Amino acid sequence: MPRIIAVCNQKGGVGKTTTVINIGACLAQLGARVLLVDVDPQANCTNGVGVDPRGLKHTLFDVLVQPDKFKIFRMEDIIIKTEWPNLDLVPGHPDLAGAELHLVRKIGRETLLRKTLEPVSRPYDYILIDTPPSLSLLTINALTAAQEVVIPSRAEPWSLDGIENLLDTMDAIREELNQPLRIAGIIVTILHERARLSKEIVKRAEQDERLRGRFFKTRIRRNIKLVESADRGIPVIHLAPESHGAKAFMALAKDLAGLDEPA
Amino acid sequence: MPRIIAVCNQKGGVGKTTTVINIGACLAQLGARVLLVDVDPQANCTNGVGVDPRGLKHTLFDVLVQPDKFKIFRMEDIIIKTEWPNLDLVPGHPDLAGAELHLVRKIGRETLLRKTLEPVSRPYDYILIDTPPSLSLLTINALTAAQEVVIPSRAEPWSLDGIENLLDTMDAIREELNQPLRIAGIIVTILHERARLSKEIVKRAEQDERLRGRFFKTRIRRNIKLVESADRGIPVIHLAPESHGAKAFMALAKDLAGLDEPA
Ligand SMILES: Nc1ncnc2c1ncn2[C@@H]1O[C@H](COP(=O)(O)OP(=O)(O)OP(=O)(O)O)[C@@H](O)[C@H]1O
Ligand SMILES: Nc1ncnc2c1ncn2[C@@H]1O[C@H](COP(=O)(O)OP(=O)(O)OP(=O)(O)O)[C@@H](O)[C@H]1O
Ligand SMILES: [Mg+2]
Ligand SMILES: [Mg+2]
Repeated sequence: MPRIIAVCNQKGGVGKTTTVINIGACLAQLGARVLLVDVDPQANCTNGVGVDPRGLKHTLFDVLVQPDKFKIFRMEDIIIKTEWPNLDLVPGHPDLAGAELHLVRKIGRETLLRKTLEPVSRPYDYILIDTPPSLSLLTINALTAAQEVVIPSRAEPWSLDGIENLLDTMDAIREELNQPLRIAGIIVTILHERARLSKEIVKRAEQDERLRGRFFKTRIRRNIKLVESADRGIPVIHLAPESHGAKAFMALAKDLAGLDEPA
Repeated sequence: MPRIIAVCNQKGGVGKTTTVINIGACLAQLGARVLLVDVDPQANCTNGVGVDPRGLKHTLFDVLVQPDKFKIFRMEDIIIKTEWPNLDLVPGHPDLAGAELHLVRKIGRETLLRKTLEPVSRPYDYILIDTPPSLSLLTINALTAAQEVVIPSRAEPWSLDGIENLLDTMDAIREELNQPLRIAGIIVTILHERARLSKEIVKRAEQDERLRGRFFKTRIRRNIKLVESADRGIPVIHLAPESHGAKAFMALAKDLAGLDEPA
């Protein structure tokens, strides 16, 4: 039975997609069978593992919206194997931007992703869901499909404010959709370590009542290799295994998997 | 008659809000009368000029959604003067996250912001609209209310891909809503100047057919003062007038206003 993890923070540009791709690729390298699910109309996760969504005939859009009256699209029809072993992908597409308008009137509109993922989930150890920077219906679908949430955040005030709103949304989902949902952890990302203000902001966040004790100890520092990795569509563990970025994500993947690193 | 400028890029964390606040504050300091309009449920623009949306009785949410059967909310009821001269604000609020569900079924749902802004716009020289990281109904409202668009982008591939989608959306708006909409310019933001990859990515973008010639020559480099400015809710020109960030935004404001800087 897979661990299904949504990676969320409605603040933009905090490293959600970078986290999904790179934790996924590291877990796959460690031997886990991993499925990445790209629920974001920007489709950065899809591009980030070397797949161009515009070159695909069918994507997550077709499964959620079912645009064809004569054909039912299932997850199994659209799952792609990436070029790395153990790393599969449910591709996103820019058309997802319009998906919410279709979904808004459907019965069970929040549980559509969970229901469609269920038949294909058994072969996987980890399913990692990338979400858009919003608390809208696509993100709610991801939170409802998941059992756990990983929250990347920069050491900046607006990324941390975003977490408070996300926690409120998670509480609402637990209550109204009767969905157990736990926080796997908060990751401090794109960290400019030497800036005094960054340290101050992280310290302040770690003392916040709702956030205390929830931070992964691995922090992802700023590393240009992660930008190059996005640019080339190759996870950093394969592009530059000796880089800070690769090592940090590998440590994070092991932490998430409960594999203890020597201190 | 004001210049109405939407600041857009559906990629997250590229500096949209930072651009709205700081170009706005610089123009106000130069003597222009400026209105900032916060159309983002994250309400970072509101917080960034020292206003806590949760402390307000009424915000843009009330004007767009009209939640009270017995009272009509107008822009004039919710506009706030910030603590700096010439700088006013239409405050946003987290409840805007739900606004799109209400708006989706309204006739004229794309032109609501334009119609409600029109009666209050005359006293201003510049109206700058901050938008969420999405191409959804709130952003469409901003694009339809505006005559010009400023596009911030990081020197990173996914921010630049976002611009292509945005240009397509602008084309659609021009055609279907018969709305003239021009690009005031693209700003390269949060630039890590010394990184060879950043230079490469900027150069590549400047040669793209659709983007060529549209870049502001001022680039906003990474500057921790901008993070501090966000944290303290004070525009950088007031917090740290001698900082790189303040000087860069002042140059950008003058460029936008057509005031020529000595080279
Ligand atoms: N540790 C890092 N060091 C340097 N650059 C990074 C790092 N992590 C991510 N980036 C870059 O920062 C940008 C934003 O990251 P990313 O797209 O993963 O964030 P996101 O939260 O998914 O954004 P969005 O809200 O738009 O979905 C990307 O261009 C990415 O390559
Ligand atoms: N030039 C800069 N140097 C350093 N930090 C910056 C700079 N510009 C913006 N920032 C910081 O980067 C973060 C993202 O910027 P900002 O919130 O303005 O982007 P945005 O595009 O509005 O994000 P969103 O898509 O979430 O609305 C903020 O914490 C901001 O303080
Ligand atoms: Mg993303
Ligand atoms: Mg913003």
